[in-house]
Amino acid sequence: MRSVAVANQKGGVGKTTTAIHLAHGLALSGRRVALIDLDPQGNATLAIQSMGLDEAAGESGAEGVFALLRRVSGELWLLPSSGSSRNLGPDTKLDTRGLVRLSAELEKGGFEWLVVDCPPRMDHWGWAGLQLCQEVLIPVQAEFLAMQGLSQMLRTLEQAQAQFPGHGELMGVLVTMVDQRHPIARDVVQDLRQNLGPKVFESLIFRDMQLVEAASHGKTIFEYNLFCKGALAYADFVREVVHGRTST
Amino acid sequence: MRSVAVANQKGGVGKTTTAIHLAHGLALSGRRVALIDLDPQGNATLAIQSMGLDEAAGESGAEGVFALLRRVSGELWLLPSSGSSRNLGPDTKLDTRGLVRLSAELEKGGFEWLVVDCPPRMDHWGWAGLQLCQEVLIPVQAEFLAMQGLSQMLRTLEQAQAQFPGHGELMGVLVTMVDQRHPIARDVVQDLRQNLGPKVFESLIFRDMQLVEAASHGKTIFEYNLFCKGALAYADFVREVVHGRTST
Ligand SMILES: Nc1ncnc2c1ncn2[C@@H]1O[C@H](COP(=O)(O)OP(=O)(O)OP(=O)(O)O)[C@@H](O)[C@H]1O
Ligand SMILES: Nc1ncnc2c1ncn2[C@@H]1O[C@H](COP(=O)(O)OP(=O)(O)OP(=O)(O)O)[C@@H](O)[C@H]1O
Ligand SMILES: [Mg+2]
Ligand SMILES: [Mg+2]
Repeated sequence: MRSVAVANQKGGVGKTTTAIHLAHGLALSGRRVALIDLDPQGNATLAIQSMGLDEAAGESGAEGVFALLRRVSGELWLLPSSGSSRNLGPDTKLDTRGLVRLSAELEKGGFEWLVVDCPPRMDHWGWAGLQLCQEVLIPVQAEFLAMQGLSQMLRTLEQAQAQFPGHGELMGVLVTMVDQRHPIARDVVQDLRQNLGPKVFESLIFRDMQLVEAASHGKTIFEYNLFCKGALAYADFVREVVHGRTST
Repeated sequence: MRSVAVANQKGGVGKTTTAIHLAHGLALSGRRVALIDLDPQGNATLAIQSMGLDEAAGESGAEGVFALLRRVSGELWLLPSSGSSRNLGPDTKLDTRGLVRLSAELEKGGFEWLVVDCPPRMDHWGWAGLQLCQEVLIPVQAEFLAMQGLSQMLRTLEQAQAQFPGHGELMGVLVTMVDQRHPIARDVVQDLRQNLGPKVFESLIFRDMQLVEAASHGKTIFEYNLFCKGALAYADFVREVVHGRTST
């Protein structure tokens, strides 16, 4: 089972949007996927709330994590956010043993992929995401402050690798919200490729308001409008994750 | 002295961009302004780092908060971020008495405005921002998830008002990153005005990549390109804050 935490301490760079589309895309390609919404804000849970999410579809009599999992659509399952009623406070203890158990149970349950949506800022929940998964996917906006955030995030990964061996491995950096009309995006992508080479996904996620619209309807773009720019971009990305890059 | 915390737990909605432009705009209109970067990420500090920020310009022999303040430009002063070396951990204690003292010292020092850039997520630093200021300005992106964040933020303000009387008063909601080509922005603005009436600023901040460019050059848009769309939008906003709305 592959497990990836979608993380970046910078806010609004497309972590949630990337997490739900990577998860749904993998499910559409035939894998059993568990999407875990680790953000008390519950944005991922909200963004897919109209996709036939069925409370009753949790296995009756299910125990452990399976009592909490809900089938979203096909082979995409969701562990919803704990919600803002359990807002992160300095006293919220996240049980590391519970996380390890969670991951083991999912693997036993036949899950092939675990995708975790992390909150911005490396707090308890953010670190839980790194501990829960082996890999980390960092979405980066094609903008200045996001670049700054990336170097810091990479240092965080080194810390995670040291503290939790077998965790915090960089799956890659995905450039998001690319505004094709603007040269700054080109410069940033070029910069990233020079510094991180093949660690930068070839797929670029272009700005597309349909992604925002889809979220407001509680559906991923694959359900909302399969052939728009945003859908094609995320489809390319899922294909690249599954099959690797097409060119050298 | 008026004091305002620019806050919203949703990431990437333009808190930092709004904080630096409100602060610089007020300074350009003749007020003495202290901008406090309460986000350990230090995005506000970075975004104005090339504006003649002078380490030596801190008053020599200055004590207390004045030893930490740096003159940025004209009457705009900055209390820089504590930086990611002091990243927020569950054990970071923010001294409430220190915050009250900070605010009192600034007022004694002749400051007319205090603008605080808060991090996303209501953590220690976020709450410190609410305690430090009397008012709160909530930037809201013209998008679905941002709307969800707003209702939650308003509940947070009620909590703040109850816990810290004289604090957490809503100055207003500023709609940011408006993509004029897209109908969803119109619907969101309409929705907001229906629900919050005059609490929604009339000024709308349109999407303008020049704002991103300016940040990458370490300057506000007023220094970088005074007559572009983003500059005119933030100028309108500053004028509205100072003079109130032009229509009923
Ligand atoms: N490619 C895109 N084009 C246009 N809008 C986008 C795109 N990707 C994401 N968005 C929108 O930008 C906003 C922020 O995206 P998202 O919530 O995925 O970021 P995030 O990093 O998860 O934010 P947070 O730090 O608050 O968790 C959302 O309203 C989302 O719909
Ligand atoms: N009106 C705008 N048009 C285009 N880009 C914008 C606009 N306002 C802000 N941005 C850009 O969007 C990104 C996010 O903005 P900003 O950093 O101000 O948000 P934030 O709410 O402070 O984020 P965080 O939650 O990480 O603190 C930045 O790269 C910024 O330059
Ligand atoms: Mg998110
Ligand atoms: Mg910010």
